[in-house]
Amino acid sequence: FHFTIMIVGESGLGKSTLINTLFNAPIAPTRDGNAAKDQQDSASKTVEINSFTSDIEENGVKLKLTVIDTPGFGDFINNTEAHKPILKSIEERYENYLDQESRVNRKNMTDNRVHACIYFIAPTGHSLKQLDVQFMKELGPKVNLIPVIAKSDVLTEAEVTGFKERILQDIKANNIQIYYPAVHENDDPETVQEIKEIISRIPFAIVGSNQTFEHPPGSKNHIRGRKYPWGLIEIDNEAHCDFVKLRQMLIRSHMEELKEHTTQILYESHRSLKLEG
Amino acid sequence: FHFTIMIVGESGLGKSTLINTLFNAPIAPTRDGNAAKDQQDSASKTVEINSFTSDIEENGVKLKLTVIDTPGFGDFINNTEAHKPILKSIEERYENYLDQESRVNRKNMTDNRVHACIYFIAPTGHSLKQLDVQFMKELGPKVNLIPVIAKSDVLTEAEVTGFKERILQDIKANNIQIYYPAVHENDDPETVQEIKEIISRIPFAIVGSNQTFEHPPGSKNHIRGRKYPWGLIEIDNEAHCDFVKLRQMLIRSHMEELKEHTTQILYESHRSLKLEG
Ligand SMILES: Nc1nc2c(ncn2[C@@H]2O[C@H](COP(=O)(O)OP(=O)(O)O)[C@@H](O)[C@H]2O)c(=O)[nH]1
Ligand SMILES: Nc1nc2c(ncn2[C@@H]2O[C@H](COP(=O)(O)OP(=O)(O)O)[C@@H](O)[C@H]2O)c(=O)[nH]1
Repeated sequence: FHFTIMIVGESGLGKSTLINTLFNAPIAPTRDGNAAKDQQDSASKTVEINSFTSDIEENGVKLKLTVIDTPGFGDFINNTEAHKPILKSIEERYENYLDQESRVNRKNMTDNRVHACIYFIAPTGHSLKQLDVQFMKELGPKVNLIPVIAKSDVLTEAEVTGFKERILQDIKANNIQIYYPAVHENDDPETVQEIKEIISRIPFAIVGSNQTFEHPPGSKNHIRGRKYPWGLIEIDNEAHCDFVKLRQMLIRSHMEELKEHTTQILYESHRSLKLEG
Repeated sequence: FHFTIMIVGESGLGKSTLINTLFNAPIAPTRDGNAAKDQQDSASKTVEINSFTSDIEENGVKLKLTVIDTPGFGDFINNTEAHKPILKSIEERYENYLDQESRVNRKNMTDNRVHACIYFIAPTGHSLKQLDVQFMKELGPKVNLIPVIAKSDVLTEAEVTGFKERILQDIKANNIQIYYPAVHENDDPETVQEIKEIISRIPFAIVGSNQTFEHPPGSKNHIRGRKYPWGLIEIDNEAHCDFVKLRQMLIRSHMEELKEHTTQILYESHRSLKLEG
């Protein structure tokens, strides 16, 4: 089973940490401060597209996971072109598949189309930035777009609620297309309830962490979290953030659906546009 | 006693909250999410310079405080020009003073020069952004520049330490000039110690809040802070953030010095350059 996920957002929003937390495996290299700086200096003033593939296991299922990192997005003084290399990468992968699909011999096709794109929104507490709107408008029609509120531990519960409302208003006002899991006719009531709960939390307010702590101290119970002088955040605690919901949607219930939506809807739409002229 | 302070940083870094917290008075209008959005829409694509003056009292001393807000800085997709209106405002105030100083009748001079500029660094945890470097390089020689780490409650103690180190390295590497309180020959040992402690915390990692809570719950003791499901941050607790140190440096010990440094060093340097040609 092959799954390709893209992560996009300004530097320092916890992207590398989240990818490693989501799949419980060191997939994306988390850069310490200095490495990030060198990367920024050495990078020409454009967004890079980097790809990492690992074999992981989820619920006993072997998975070939490809993570596409996009360092540099939103990090320059002028980010006018920021979304372009990313859009280009998504479209090239559709083109690549289209070429292969059109061949006489289609025995050894490789599919590197992007099945989901997680977009990290900076937790300002106000509303979407112009950068966010530009990216989501451009990419929404091309890829399953999953916006998340990054480092949501900087917001109180009331601030998260207000921020989510304003983000959804901005998404509506700008005709931005984001991914919502679908409820199917033959779904059992439990599944329908689960999907509704997932939908009610979008955009997910997430916290990521590679560190574990004893909780309570001295006990055998270990939790993943972030330890502050004023308290301990548990990322798997749904009262603290929506990490569990994101993981549930991405991995447990909707990987299949995300792939189908990419190949049957988004790709077909790209193909039709391309073949029409 | 008249003091003019400028606050600069991207939207959502807690600037309005901090100004109100610093002076314990509702000086800057804290915008809720929607107001910020309207402001962004209605604002032409340039940084605005807004000024608010209030009469406040600090330690029994009456103070005419002017706060200059700079909404729009860093908020656009292209921020190439972001620092220019701000630099222009600082220089215009020097020009204004120079004009008045050169008149025959100097009875009614008004001094609106900027005595300090607090620059809010987004708490990415990595190092300075290009936007930060550009602003600080341009403005450091013109105004007393006080960089602070905004919303530092998003960083653990270890992350704050690492981030401060890398920020100071970036400041050094880019020849950025920031304000440091001076130790004077005739200072008593207690004052020298206090100044050294202030200097050791630069750049200050701050948290701001307009809300108060009973601490512990049910007690008469009220603290200013932010309440999360996992704990309560106390902004006046030096183990939680450097707010007390910033307040100490700005208000208690160094308002006089900040004014002197502006009028005797920075202004004079501007005047000499201007008069030389
Ligand atoms: N407060 C908070 N900090 C986080 C979170 N995730 C990561 N961090 C920290 O933020 C910093 C940058 O994280 P990183 O994953 O390298 O961000 P990236 O630049 O987007 O890949 C590191 O110090 C992380 O420990 C989070 O959910 N909340
Ligand atoms: N975590 C955290 N949130 C803050 C802090 N200061 C303000 N906020 C919150 O951040 C949001 C934006 O604050 P505001 O002062 O309007 O930011 P501004 O746009 O820079 O003026 C509001 O929801 C504030 O309650 C802080 O120090 N830490």
